[in-house]
Amino acid sequence: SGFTKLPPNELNHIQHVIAVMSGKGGVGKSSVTALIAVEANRKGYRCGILDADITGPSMPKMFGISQRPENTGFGLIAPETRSGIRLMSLNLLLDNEDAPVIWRGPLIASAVRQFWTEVVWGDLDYLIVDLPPGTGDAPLTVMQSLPLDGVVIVSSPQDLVGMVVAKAIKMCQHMNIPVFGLVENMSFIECPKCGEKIYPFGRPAGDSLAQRNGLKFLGALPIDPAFAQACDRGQIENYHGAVGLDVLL
Amino acid sequence: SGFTKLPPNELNHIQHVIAVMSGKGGVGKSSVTALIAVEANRKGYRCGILDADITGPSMPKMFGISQRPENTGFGLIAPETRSGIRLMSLNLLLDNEDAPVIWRGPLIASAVRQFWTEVVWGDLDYLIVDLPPGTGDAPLTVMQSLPLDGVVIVSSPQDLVGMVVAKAIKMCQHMNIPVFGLVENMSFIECPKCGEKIYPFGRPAGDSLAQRNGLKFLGALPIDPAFAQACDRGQIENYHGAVGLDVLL
Ligand SMILES: Nc1ncnc2c1ncn2[C@@H]1O[C@H](COP(=O)(O)OP(=O)(O)O)[C@@H](O)[C@H]1O
Ligand SMILES: Nc1ncnc2c1ncn2[C@@H]1O[C@H](COP(=O)(O)OP(=O)(O)O)[C@@H](O)[C@H]1O
Ligand SMILES: [Zn+2]
Repeated sequence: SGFTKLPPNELNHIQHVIAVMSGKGGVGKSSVTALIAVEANRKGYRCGILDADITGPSMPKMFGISQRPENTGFGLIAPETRSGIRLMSLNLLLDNEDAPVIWRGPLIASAVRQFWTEVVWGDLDYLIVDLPPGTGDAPLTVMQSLPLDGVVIVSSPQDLVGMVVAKAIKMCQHMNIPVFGLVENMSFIECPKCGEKIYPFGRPAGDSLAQRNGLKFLGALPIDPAFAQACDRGQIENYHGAVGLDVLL
Repeated sequence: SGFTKLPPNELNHIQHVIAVMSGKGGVGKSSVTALIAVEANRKGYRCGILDADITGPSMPKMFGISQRPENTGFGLIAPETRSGIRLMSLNLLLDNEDAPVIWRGPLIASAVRQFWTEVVWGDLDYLIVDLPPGTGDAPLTVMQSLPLDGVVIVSSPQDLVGMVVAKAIKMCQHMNIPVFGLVENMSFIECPKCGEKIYPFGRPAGDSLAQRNGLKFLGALPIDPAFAQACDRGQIENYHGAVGLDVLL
């Protein structure tokens, strides 16, 4: 995309960098990022997650880790989750997980760059970058400065969400970043009592949104209360409900 | 909060400015913003909505309006929705609603300022500002430069969401901006077949999140498929399901 990519930390050997994006908040970018990493890790790939949502970081909570990264002469060591996934997030650098990070664009961009140049990730098959909502500083910095192989797009069924997600897709196209495909999250929920399939956010639309934008449809995930609970308890590594997100690897 | 507030456009007489914030994306900030404005408008208050989500604007779609604002010598005239609410959003200035706005912080901040100084809102009882996710440029600019009376916080039941919402609450406290209270959205959904109350995102938590942060709990909204549909069809002004959000006015 014409920008000179930043060199990684000399101790890092990272085979592939993938970003997860939606443009719209709350559709499940962090969830899909974590599920891809967990599934790839189960298959034996060495994975890392770079939490590029600098002012709204939720990765450490999903994995239940909070230890401060060790700062060595070579850089900041990315801590490992219980199953061995490397993770770096601004929340790991704060005293309290709910402390606000009140930063403007330049500081946000600089934090994202430092997560690439100053963090010791070691040898990874996949580094998965969780992008914040919007098409501003963090996604722009990642697309300009990191050697991205491609992006996974996450949407949910609402037309309103699809409109904002289309902005993210067009940003990738504009920046010449390949899009691996689109995952629709929160497609439906099954009533635990009578089994009725309920569509809180409208009929599934991921397939046609993908088609309209020339993308591969990677599948749909239902709303699963057990998933939300696993995230809240920091136990996403114990969740086994996600289907075939490893299709990317 | 110590910053000199920007003067409004000389044609504007705005009694109260309220912002709606969450820190976390997708919980329903735009929805709550729109519902407050619709309810206040029904009670006879003159209202406007400033869509400060510059790279992910969804207000025009919720109200089904797309006409380009008229640019006069005095400023940009904020168009009216069908029921007479004034609205300004970056999506009204684009040729296509799904075109990406790939801007860094300084441009985002400048757009928010111009929505206050260059837009002709006229005489309003309430201007409601819809803030994007995060604690970055847009919320910071609004809190520093607009004469905010206070903020309404929106959350959803997940602990993970509550953690990020707490960051937004602490930002308001840090900036000396009063918080009117907290609304929990997506609390539950009722099965259309058997009436079972389902809690996709966990048991209601808004009340205790409000209490822990010294805030008034303003109530909870269920997931209502009819609401998502109204938003997708641009007919939020025809939706009558929201309870008592006018408590703020
Ligand atoms: N399919 C799902 N079923 C249940 N809860 C979900 C699902 N996807 C996401 N969530 C929950 O919704 C919240 C928002 O998801 P998140 O991944 O943080 O969205 P984003 O990163 O797009 O803002 C999280 O608390 C998460 O646990
Ligand atoms: N209570 C609800 N019931 C059904 N759909 C909802 C509800 N609240 C929000 N939505 C839908 O969810 C999507 C996200 O809401 P939005 O207000 O845009 O969130 P935010 O502004 O926090 O990103 C929208 O498509 C909206 O129509
Ligand atoms: Zn049922």
